[in-house]
Amino acid sequence: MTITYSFVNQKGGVGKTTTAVNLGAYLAEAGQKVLIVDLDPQANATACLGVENVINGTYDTLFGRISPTDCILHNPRLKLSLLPSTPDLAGARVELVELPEREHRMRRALESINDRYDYILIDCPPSLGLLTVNGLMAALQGVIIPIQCEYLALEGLSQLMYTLEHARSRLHPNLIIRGMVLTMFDGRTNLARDVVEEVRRHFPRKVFKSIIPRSIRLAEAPSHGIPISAYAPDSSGAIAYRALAEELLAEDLRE
Amino acid sequence: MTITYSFVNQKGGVGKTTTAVNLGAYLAEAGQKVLIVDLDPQANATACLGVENVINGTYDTLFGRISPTDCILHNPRLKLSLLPSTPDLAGARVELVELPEREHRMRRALESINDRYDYILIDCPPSLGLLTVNGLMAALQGVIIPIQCEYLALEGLSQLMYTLEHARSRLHPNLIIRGMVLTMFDGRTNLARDVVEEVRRHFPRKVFKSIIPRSIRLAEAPSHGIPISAYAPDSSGAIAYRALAEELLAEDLRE
Ligand SMILES: Nc1ncnc2c1ncn2[C@@H]1O[C@H](COP(=O)(O)OP(=O)(O)OP(=O)(O)O)[C@@H](O)[C@H]1O
Ligand SMILES: Nc1ncnc2c1ncn2[C@@H]1O[C@H](COP(=O)(O)OP(=O)(O)OP(=O)(O)O)[C@@H](O)[C@H]1O
Ligand SMILES: [Mg+2]
Ligand SMILES: [Mg+2]
Repeated sequence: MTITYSFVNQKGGVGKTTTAVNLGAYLAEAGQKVLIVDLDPQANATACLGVENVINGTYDTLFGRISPTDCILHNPRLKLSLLPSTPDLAGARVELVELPEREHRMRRALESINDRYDYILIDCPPSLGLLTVNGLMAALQGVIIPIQCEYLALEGLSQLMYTLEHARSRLHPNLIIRGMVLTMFDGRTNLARDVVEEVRRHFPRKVFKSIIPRSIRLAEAPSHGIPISAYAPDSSGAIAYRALAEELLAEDLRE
Repeated sequence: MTITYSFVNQKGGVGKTTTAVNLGAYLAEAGQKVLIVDLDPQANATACLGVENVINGTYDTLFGRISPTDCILHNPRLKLSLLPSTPDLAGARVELVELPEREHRMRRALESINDRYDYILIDCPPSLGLLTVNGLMAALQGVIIPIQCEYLALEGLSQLMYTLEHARSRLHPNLIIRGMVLTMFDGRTNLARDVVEEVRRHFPRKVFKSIIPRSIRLAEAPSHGIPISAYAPDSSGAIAYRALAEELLAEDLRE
């Protein structure tokens, strides 16, 4: 059975893309068949995997013009597959409004490729518009929320919870929070420790044990078009994402 | 005459809010009358100025329900004024779609308070939807683009340029780029130096000389609800934002 998670947080720059791509890379290293879906018009997940000049991608599958199978790229070296994004996805937000089942287009599109992958990881943009709602509806096993260990990122959590509650009551009764990942943790500052404590207190059973440290290697890897597992496997960021993948696999009973 | 700038970049977490608030604080210290407009449903600029439990804000002014004068809060100690945000702004994106002049609502709302301020600084959300478009149309003297000194932030620039070009040709012929501010610069990494070089090469006359370093004090200040000028005036971040304010004032002939 395919497990589908979406990476959501309307706060910008908190590590949604970095977590989807690098967690995906370590799940693949552990032998899982992984598809990364780039649902962000910025196409950052696509860039992180070194893919350029994409013709057909997520945009085309949302409108049913092309089946995902015909857009998915596979990288045999990384053992990762990608449904890439294109800039025209920015227009989807408006174009989707008039369509029937506008919130469920992503979920429908992925139904046709179900059971081909062990994990489908969907990277969402920093907003709560129709693209992110599509990501929420497609997240059959739940959402993973990256939380940057900084004050402003904490502020936005209550709004995100409100939105998830709203989506659950109106559109997707089974929508759950799979877990929260604390990112860009800088142990030298009180601020980061305060945020960790605060999040753990508010959401005692939801926070993954693995905390992702701030590590420049993680910010460098995208410029080489490869995940941290291939770029700097011994770096603190790599070790943390590997531990996160192991934690997830153990809980999903996929060891 | 009032000068209105909007802070835009669809890439998340690049320092839009931090730049609008702290640049505003130093413009106010230099004797300018400054209004900060929070056009982001996340209400981060509002939080950075320690404002909570807002009743009326930007949302109400977009729909003409209340005049900005009745929503603006003034902080005599900081000599700063704020048109605060509220979470219902998140709904504006959809509600605005059917309204006439939907892209110009922010500009119209601010017309009624023109000439009361020397500077109006508008903080936009991390997207290119209707709220940001409203921010672009209201930016009569141009947009200020914060650019984080990291690879993924560089990737998004071409898309932003495309969107600005599109807005200029269709909606706002005078839309200009007032300048680009390089943020979160970490001199210890080659990555940051490479990004600075790249941006300076592509946009030779647009990049402000003042570069904002990565400084933990800037990330701490929001949790105290005050700008860096009041929280840690001797920190590297404060010195950089003060220099940026001086650079802007000199170019705007407002010394
Ligand atoms: N743990 C980390 N340590 C250092 N840098 C990081 C870390 N995680 C992410 N980064 C860098 O921080 C920036 C923001 O991360 P990322 O783009 O993954 O966030 P995001 O939430 O996907 O952003 P957006 O809201 O724009 O989609 C990127 O430049 C990335 O390379
Ligand atoms: N120069 C800096 N040094 C260290 N931290 C910074 C700096 N500038 C901003 N920050 C911190 O980085 C985070 C992102 O900054 P900020 O929220 O201003 O970006 P933004 O572009 O407004 O984000 P969003 O896209 O969500 O609106 C915040 O936690 C902020 O406190
Ligand atoms: Mg992203
Ligand atoms: Mg912001």
